[in-house]
Amino acid sequence: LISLRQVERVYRMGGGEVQALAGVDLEIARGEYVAIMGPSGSGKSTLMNIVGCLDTPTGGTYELAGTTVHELDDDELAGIRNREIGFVFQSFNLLPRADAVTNVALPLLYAGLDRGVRQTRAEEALRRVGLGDRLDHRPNELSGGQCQRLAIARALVNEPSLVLADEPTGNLDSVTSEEIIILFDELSRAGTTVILVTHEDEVADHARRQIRLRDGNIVTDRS
Amino acid sequence: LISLRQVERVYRMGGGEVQALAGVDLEIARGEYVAIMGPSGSGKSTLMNIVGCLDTPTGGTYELAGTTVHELDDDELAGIRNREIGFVFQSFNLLPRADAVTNVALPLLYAGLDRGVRQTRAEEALRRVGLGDRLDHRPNELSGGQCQRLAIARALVNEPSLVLADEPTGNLDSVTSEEIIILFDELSRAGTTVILVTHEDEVADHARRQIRLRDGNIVTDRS
Ligand SMILES: Nc1ncnc2c1ncn2[C@@H]1O[C@H](COP(=O)(O)OP(=O)(O)OP(=O)(O)O)[C@@H](O)[C@H]1O
Ligand SMILES: Nc1ncnc2c1ncn2[C@@H]1O[C@H](COP(=O)(O)OP(=O)(O)OP(=O)(O)O)[C@@H](O)[C@H]1O
Ligand SMILES: [Mg+2]
Ligand SMILES: [Mg+2]
Repeated sequence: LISLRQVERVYRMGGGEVQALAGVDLEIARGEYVAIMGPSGSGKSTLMNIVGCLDTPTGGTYELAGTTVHELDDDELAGIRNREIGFVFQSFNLLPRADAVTNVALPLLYAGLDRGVRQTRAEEALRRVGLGDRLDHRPNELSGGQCQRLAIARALVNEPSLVLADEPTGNLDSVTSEEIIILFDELSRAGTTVILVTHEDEVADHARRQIRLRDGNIVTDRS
Repeated sequence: LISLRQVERVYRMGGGEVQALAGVDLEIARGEYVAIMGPSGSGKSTLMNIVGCLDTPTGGTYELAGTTVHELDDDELAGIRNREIGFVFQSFNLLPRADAVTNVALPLLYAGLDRGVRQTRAEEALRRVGLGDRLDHRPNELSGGQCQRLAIARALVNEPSLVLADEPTGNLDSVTSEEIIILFDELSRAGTTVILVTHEDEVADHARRQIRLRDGNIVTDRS
């Protein structure tokens, strides 16, 4: 499903260069359940953004389901992202002036579903993450962990075949965190490809495969 | 130093009310090292915002160093916040268009220090959290954990007597997290009053006292 070959991502700035990814080779098959770990600044989010078609490498190639991603135009990329990929961002990226239901329903709006279906599915997704009593709250009327769960609900509402979650439990207590991990376990059992970035061993242990990054390189890859 | 009596914080919304704090009694002496824990949505950030003079209770009273906080005007409150309190926000609240040094130096600008002193102290604060090689990066050119450390550096740069840190290690791997906790330990040994919200036991164990919230009430308080 996912094939990265010698992927590099360099950021050029006034004072020099940052090599966020320095030649990554990675293959992930359909249905795998993978945890990505590593120190702060080691390139995990950069890797996730490339896999999720939100960013392009400055070197190497990325193929998703056999398609060379950087050869696609913006519309084709947007289509893939909307239909196939659910992304939980490390900093949530919620619409600040929209309530929880509207935020969660956004992928369904892009998918062209009608209003009644969007409302029902969005409410259901919010209930699944324990936010059934916060439907009309906007992000600044929610706690940090509630915002995190809102971002998770939005990523899952369109039932994507690939779920990319960047630190999905960073703001959650252990009980709520466990509920979210069980949700990812269920998705995996149902055949969804799940890739989680986490710095918590308890979360990483649920995955079948653990990959560790350091300074933009993969240093361990164990199943 | 900190005295909360029957503190309530109710949010009124179209559909009803949310009782974020439901009658909190809490005394914290100067120099204490306290960890606050509890489920997502239990009122931890709300409590921190009141203690940090960023929000006022809808019931009860809050005294800081003997002063009844809600009787102060906006300028006096701003003065206390700038001189005495260092706040690490759960969602960082960084200036997106300013680089790391400018972000960290902001409290020093309000304190009226001149440019050279601000620059030196800000760089030093960034080095202490491991960001010495990221001085000219803006928040969107930093990783999630680097943004978190930037927020911590800013909270500490003015050497406040009270440090309030809301989930300061949520985005950090265990090694970087350990470095940050050691920093808080050092502040505590130097006499700073430190209050951390955390959902991680390893972090809470460094504090001398652990307080647990549930549904807006304190349910345990142990030293
Ligand atoms: N402006 C607001 N309007 C309405 N409800 C709010 C508002 N801000 C917070 N709340 C609610 O108050 C409750 C407490 O929020 P708070 O942010 O203090 O929780 P928390 O303990 O910090 O949670 P977390 O661990 O998820 O960060 C939550 O249930 C939240 O939905
Ligand atoms: N736009 C940018 N310009 C310059 N440098 C950048 C940019 N974005 C990220 N970086 C740098 O690239 C490196 C990798 O960033 P990335 O966000 O992938 O790290 P990460 O592993 O997700 O870290 P964390 O665990 O802290 O979230 C970091 O050192 C960061 O400073
Ligand atoms: Mg990251
Ligand atoms: Mg909070």
